[in-house]
Order: sequence, then C-alpha cells, then structure tokens
Amino acid sequence: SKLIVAVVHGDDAGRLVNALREADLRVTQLQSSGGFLKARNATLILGVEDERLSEAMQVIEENSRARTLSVPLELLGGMEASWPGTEVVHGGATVFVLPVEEMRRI
Amino acid sequence: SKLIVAVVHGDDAGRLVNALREADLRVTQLQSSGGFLKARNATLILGVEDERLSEAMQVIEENSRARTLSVPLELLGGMEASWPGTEVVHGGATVFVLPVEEMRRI
Amino acid sequence: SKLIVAVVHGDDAGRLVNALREADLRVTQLQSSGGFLKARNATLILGVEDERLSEAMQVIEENSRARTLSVPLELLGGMEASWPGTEVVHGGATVFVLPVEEMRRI
Ligand SMILES: Nc1ncnc2c1ncn2[C@@H]1O[C@@H]2COP(=O)(O)O[C@H]3[C@@H](O)[C@H](n4cnc5c(N)ncnc54)O[C@@H]3COP(=O)(O)O[C@H]2[C@H]1O
Ligand SMILES: Nc1ncnc2c1ncn2[C@@H]1O[C@@H]2COP(=O)(O)O[C@H]3[C@@H](O)[C@H](n4cnc5c(N)ncnc54)O[C@@H]3COP(=O)(O)O[C@H]2[C@H]1O
Ligand SMILES: Nc1ncnc2c1ncn2[C@@H]1O[C@@H]2COP(=O)(O)O[C@H]3[C@@H](O)[C@H](n4cnc5c(N)ncnc54)O[C@@H]3COP(=O)(O)O[C@H]2[C@H]1O
Repeated sequence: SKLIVAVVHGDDAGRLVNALREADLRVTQLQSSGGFLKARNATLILGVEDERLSEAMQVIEENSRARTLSVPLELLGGMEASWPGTEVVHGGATVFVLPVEEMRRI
Repeated sequence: SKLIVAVVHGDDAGRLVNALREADLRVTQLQSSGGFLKARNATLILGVEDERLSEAMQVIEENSRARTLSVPLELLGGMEASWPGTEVVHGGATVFVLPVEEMRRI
Repeated sequence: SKLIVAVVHGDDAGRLVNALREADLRVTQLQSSGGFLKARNATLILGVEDERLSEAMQVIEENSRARTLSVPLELLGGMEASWPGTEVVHGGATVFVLPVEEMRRI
C-alpha cells in the first residue's frame, strides 16, 4: 500500500473529500497552512492499496484546480528586487506518494 | 526507525497519548477530521526505533476501541440507494507504518 | 525526493518558515501538540529533491533552538518517583526523513 499526502487549496478540500468518498476511497484531513502565502489550506492523507493508486491520483487531479493569487503586500517588502510580479499560481494539488510497510486497522 | 501514523477516534486520543507517555514512547498529535463522518478525530505520529515497533502497536491497540456511530442524515441523502444502514463502525485505530531513512534531533 | 517531517517549538515556527522561504524551499505547516507537555508546537512538512536535503536540514538546524521548560505540575503527580527533576529540554527540531516514490503538482 501507499500513503498519499496531498496539499490542496482550502476551497478545493470539501469537493475533493466528497469525490473521494463517492469513489469509496478513505481519507483524513489535517489542518494546515502554506509556508509562502501563510493562508489556510488543507493537507489530505489517503492510505490506498497499490492497485488503487492511479485511481486516487485521478480523483485528486479532477477535483483540484490552479488559481492565481496575489502575494500579500507585506511579503513583497522582503522579496528580492528581482521578484517578477505580485501574483503566484496556487494548486492544483501538491502530491507526495510514500511507501507503506504496513496498513491496518487494529 | 519507523514513523507510525495512527488515526484514532477523538475520545481515545487523550488516554492513548497518556499510555504512550507511560511507556516512554514519544508522540505528536495533529488536529484532523475524518473524510466520511467529517467529525474531528486525532492523527498521532510516533517515531520509533525498529525494535520498539511492536510494543508501540500494542499500546495503540490496547488504548483505542471500535465504536458504532450513526451516519449524519445529510450524508445519507447522497448515498446510493444500496447503502445498507445508517450506522458505521469507527476505529480501533487506522495505522500506517512508514519507513524512515533518518530520525534525529538537530 | 524526500519528505522531511520536522517538529519544532511553537516559538521557532515563524522564523524557520521565513528562513525556508528565503532559501526557496517549499513548506507546509500543520497544527500540532506534544504528547508529553501537551503544549502547542508546529509540525512542518517539506518535499525536497534529494540534492537539496542537506541544505534543508541545515536551515532547520540554524533556525530552531533547544529550550529548558518546566514540566506542568499536574504531570508530575503521575510520574514515577524516580523522575529526576521538574524540567525538560524541548528542541531544536525533531526531524524524520521519509523516502518519497513520487512528488508532483497535479
Ligand atoms: N519560495 C517561493 N518563491 C516563489 N513562489 C513560491 C515560493 N513558495 C511558494 N510559492 C508559490 O506560492 C504558492 C503558495 O505557496 P504556499 O507555501 O502558501 O502553499 C503551498 C504549500 O503549502 C504546499 N507545497 C507546495 N510545494 C510543497 C513542498 N515541496 N513541500 C511542502 N509543501 C509544499 O502547497 C501549497 C501550494 O503550492 P503551489 O506550488 O501550488 O503554489 C505556491 C507557489 O506557486
Ligand atoms: N485508508 C485510510 N486513509 C486515510 N484515513 C483513513 C483511512 N481509513 C480510515 N481513515 C481515517 O480513520 C477514521 C476511522 O476509520 P474507520 O475505518 O475506523 O471507520 C470509518 C468506516 O467505518 C466508515 N467509512 C468511511 N468511509 C466509508 C465509505 N466510503 N463507505 C462506507 N463506510 C465508510 O466510516 C468510519 C469513519 O470514517 P471517517 O472517514 O469519518 O474517519 C476515518 C478516517 O479519518
Ligand atoms: N520520536 C518522536 N515521535 C513523534 N514526536 C516526537 C518524537 N520526539 C519528539 N517529538 C515531538 O517533538 C517535541 C519535542 O521533543 P523533544 O525531544 O525536543 O523534547 C521533549 C523531551 O525532552 C521531553 N519528553 C518527552 N517525552 C518524554 C518522556 N516520556 N519522558 C521524559 N521526557 C520526555 O519533553 C519534551 C517535550 O515533549 P513533547 O512530547 O511535549 O513534544 C515533543 C513531540 O511533540
């Protein structure tokens, strides 16, 4: 099995959790925030059997989208002068697939 | 070493954290919620040496128990008509054992 | 790539997140609390390419420091009589380096 760790935009979390439930994929949501924009986002962890990994990745991909966000002014002050603009793209989802030695309910 | 990630029912977290402390096992608690019932639960992470893995699993097993919970009405509306009943079993603990390349205090 | 999981004292989290940003290292902060002192702390997760692992560890090491903390009185009551004193050292950072099979933005 694998543990998927997916960081998604706060506005995508609800829809994505519902889509995972409908696909009968189990998930736990952790409260989190981004290091750069410091805004609240959502970190989801999903333990999946190997053979359902690509299906889970597809559900995540279809239910999280990129957004252009403005960088808070107080962050800009500290930036290098070379910083090209005042916007960044947040999302789809940033996903890590971790190997799991054991997954069980005890 | 290994990293144990254990998702337990909110009502078990306090007792389990105390039992781990008494066994001199280190643990960090993350705020979390379940994808299905959307209720607050607890995700514990424990870094353990290989030789203490089975002891840690035993402490988790002895301090978390299954509960029958009713599924919130608004979730039932969206269910397939084939959904057998209005209750689910939550817990014991859902546990993932992850391999760790390095564990240290810096 | 690797996933670094670093548990740091609550007072170090802000400075460390800023130092990671300046080093152009991406990070997500999870709300957490310690199993022993039950005080709020911070759990940071960083996905890094293999070749930036030692740089990330260095930024963490330079931005988190050890502190001597007193153990809350109500914890002492339950301790073994052999407990040597009423203080513990919290920190630097407790760090786990996990292998990652896949890291991508979808
Ligand atoms: N040093 C930097 N310089 C220039 N631009 C920067 C930057 N750090 C972040 N950004 C930009 O800002 C967006 C939000 O980052 P934040 O750290 O708030 O929120 C991040 C963070 O919480 C998480 N994340 C992304 N990559 C990560 C990684 N390698 N490790 C841990 N968390 C990561 O996913 C969220 C969204 O990331 P995403 O890449 O879609 O979107 C990022 C990226 O486009
Ligand atoms: N593979 C996995 N990956 C990540 N996290 C996992 C996981 N398996 C379990 N969890 C976490 O553990 C909690 C308890 O799961 P358990 O299977 O005991 O108890 C579950 C299960 O009996 C049932 N359930 C969950 N999803 C279901 C589904 N799609 N269909 C039917 N029953 C479901 O509802 C209970 C509560 O689920 P909820 O999601 O609120 O809360 C879950 C979730 O937060
Ligand atoms: N292997 C591991 N797995 C998961 N999380 C880990 C971990 N090792 C450390 N942590 C996390 O890092 C925090 C600081 O740990 P540290 O060892 O620096 O500082 C610790 C340590 O000096 C001491 N301590 C913890 N457990 C102890 C025990 N059973 N007996 C004696 N001292 C203990 O109290 C300080 C605060 O502990 P607290 O639990 O509140 O907070 C811990 C915990 O959240």
